[in-house]
Amino acid sequence: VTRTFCIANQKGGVGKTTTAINLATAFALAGHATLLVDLDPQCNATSGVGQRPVDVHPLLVGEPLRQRVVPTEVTELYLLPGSRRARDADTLAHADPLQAEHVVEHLTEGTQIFDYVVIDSPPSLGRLTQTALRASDEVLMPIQCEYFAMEGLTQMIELIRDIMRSSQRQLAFGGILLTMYDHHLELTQEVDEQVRDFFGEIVFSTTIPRDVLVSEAPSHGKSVLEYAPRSRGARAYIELCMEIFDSVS
Amino acid sequence: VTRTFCIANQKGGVGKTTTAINLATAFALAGHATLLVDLDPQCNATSGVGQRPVDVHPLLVGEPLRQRVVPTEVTELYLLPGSRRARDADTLAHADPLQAEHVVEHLTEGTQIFDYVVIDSPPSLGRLTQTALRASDEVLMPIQCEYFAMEGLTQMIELIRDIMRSSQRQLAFGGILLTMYDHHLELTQEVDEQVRDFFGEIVFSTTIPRDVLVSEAPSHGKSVLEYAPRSRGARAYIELCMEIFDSVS
Ligand SMILES: Nc1ncnc2c1ncn2[C@@H]1O[C@H](COP(=O)(O)OP(=O)(O)OP(=O)(O)O)[C@@H](O)[C@H]1O
Ligand SMILES: Nc1ncnc2c1ncn2[C@@H]1O[C@H](COP(=O)(O)OP(=O)(O)OP(=O)(O)O)[C@@H](O)[C@H]1O
Ligand SMILES: [Mg+2]
Ligand SMILES: [Mg+2]
Repeated sequence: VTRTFCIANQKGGVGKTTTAINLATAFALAGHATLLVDLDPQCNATSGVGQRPVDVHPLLVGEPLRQRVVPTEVTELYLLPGSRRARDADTLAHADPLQAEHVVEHLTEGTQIFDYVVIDSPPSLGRLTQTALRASDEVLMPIQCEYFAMEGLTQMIELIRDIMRSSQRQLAFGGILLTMYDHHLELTQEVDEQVRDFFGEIVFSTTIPRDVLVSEAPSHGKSVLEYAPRSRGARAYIELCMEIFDSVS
Repeated sequence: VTRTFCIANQKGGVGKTTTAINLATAFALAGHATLLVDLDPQCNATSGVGQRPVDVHPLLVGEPLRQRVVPTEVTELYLLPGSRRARDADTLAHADPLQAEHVVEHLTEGTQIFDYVVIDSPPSLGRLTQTALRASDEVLMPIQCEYFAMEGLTQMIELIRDIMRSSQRQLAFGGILLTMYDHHLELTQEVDEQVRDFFGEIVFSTTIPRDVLVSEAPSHGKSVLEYAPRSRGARAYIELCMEIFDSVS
């Protein structure tokens, strides 16, 4: 059975794309056929694995998705590339319920052949992110240990609850992931405590440390697992992958 | 004459809200009547100056804007608070050209009494950001010195050029600001060089250093200028304010 994760958080710059790329790569390196889906008009997930954005978004083309999926440098890791065209971003962002339903069907049909699917979404709670959530089994929320990161959480949780109630698929909380974790900073400790008090079990015990090698990797078109496999960032993403394997959805 | 800045960048987490709060505070501390406008549904600018989001966004209420503006702890600094209501975010994000024009008029009418207006926008190139750009004289783009930050720039510049051609007001480039600058990191040096080679004059000579006091300030509902006035972050924002005073738009 395919397990589909949506990496989502309205707050910008919290590590959604970085988590999508490195988690998908960890699944693939463990031997599972994995698809990384780029739903962000910035196409950072596409370039972060060394590929190029396409002219028209594969979800807006009439053909079966399988024909639009491209291989990457990592065996077992495949990519559904994004598109930078403003018109595509607009179409996906303003889809009405019927169009959105078509996109969800198109996405779920094309992904059955994979063991894992990881969807990178834009920093928003708009219709494109809602479509991504409706096509997923689990939502994984990266959170930076910063003050502003706590603020938008309740809105995000409310939206996820709405989708859980109305979506055909059973959307579950895949977990909250603390990223860019710096245990020397008091602010990091404070946010860690508040998030674990508030959310308890659903917070991953794995945290991702702030590690400059993580932010250098995309400029080489690689995940940090390939660029610097012994780095603290790479080891943390492998640990996260193990934690996800242990948890049955 | 009122000078209106829109702080914009599609990339998330690059320091838009932090720059909006601290620049607006610097203008106010220099004795200029300043309005900070929160157009982001996360309402980070509102809470960052110690205020509360409102139930209905002031731009969607029929009354004159002046009645919705609230004072802050800083003399001369006023706030147009944001709203977290999903319906408001949706209405503003999906406004058709006529509705968007009403919002622009509503905003520009209400801001004439201020010397400076600073608009914080969400991480997107969608219609809400376009409305914010149409209501502004200058666009200021914060950029983090990271690889992904360079990627979306051309899309952003293209959108700004489109707005310059079609907007009633004369939108100009207010400048590109390098934020979370860490001169020990090679990646920071590389991005700095690339951005200055590509954009030349419009890059501010002031850069904002990464400074934990900057990220702590909002949890006290204050700008870093009030929370830690002698910090490197506070001094950099004052320097930026001076650089803007020197440049005539
Ligand atoms: N663990 C880490 N250590 C250091 N830098 C990191 C780490 N994780 C992410 N980064 C860097 O932080 C920046 C933000 O991360 P990323 O782009 O993945 O966030 P995002 O949530 O996808 O942003 P957006 O909201 O724009 O989509 C990037 O430049 C990335 O390289
Ligand atoms: N110079 C700095 N030094 C250290 N931390 C900073 C600095 N500037 C911003 N930050 C922190 O980085 C995070 C991102 O900044 P901010 O929220 O201002 O970005 P943004 O572009 O407004 O994000 P969004 O795209 O979600 O609106 C915040 O937690 C903020 O406190
Ligand atoms: Mg991203
Ligand atoms: Mg912001």
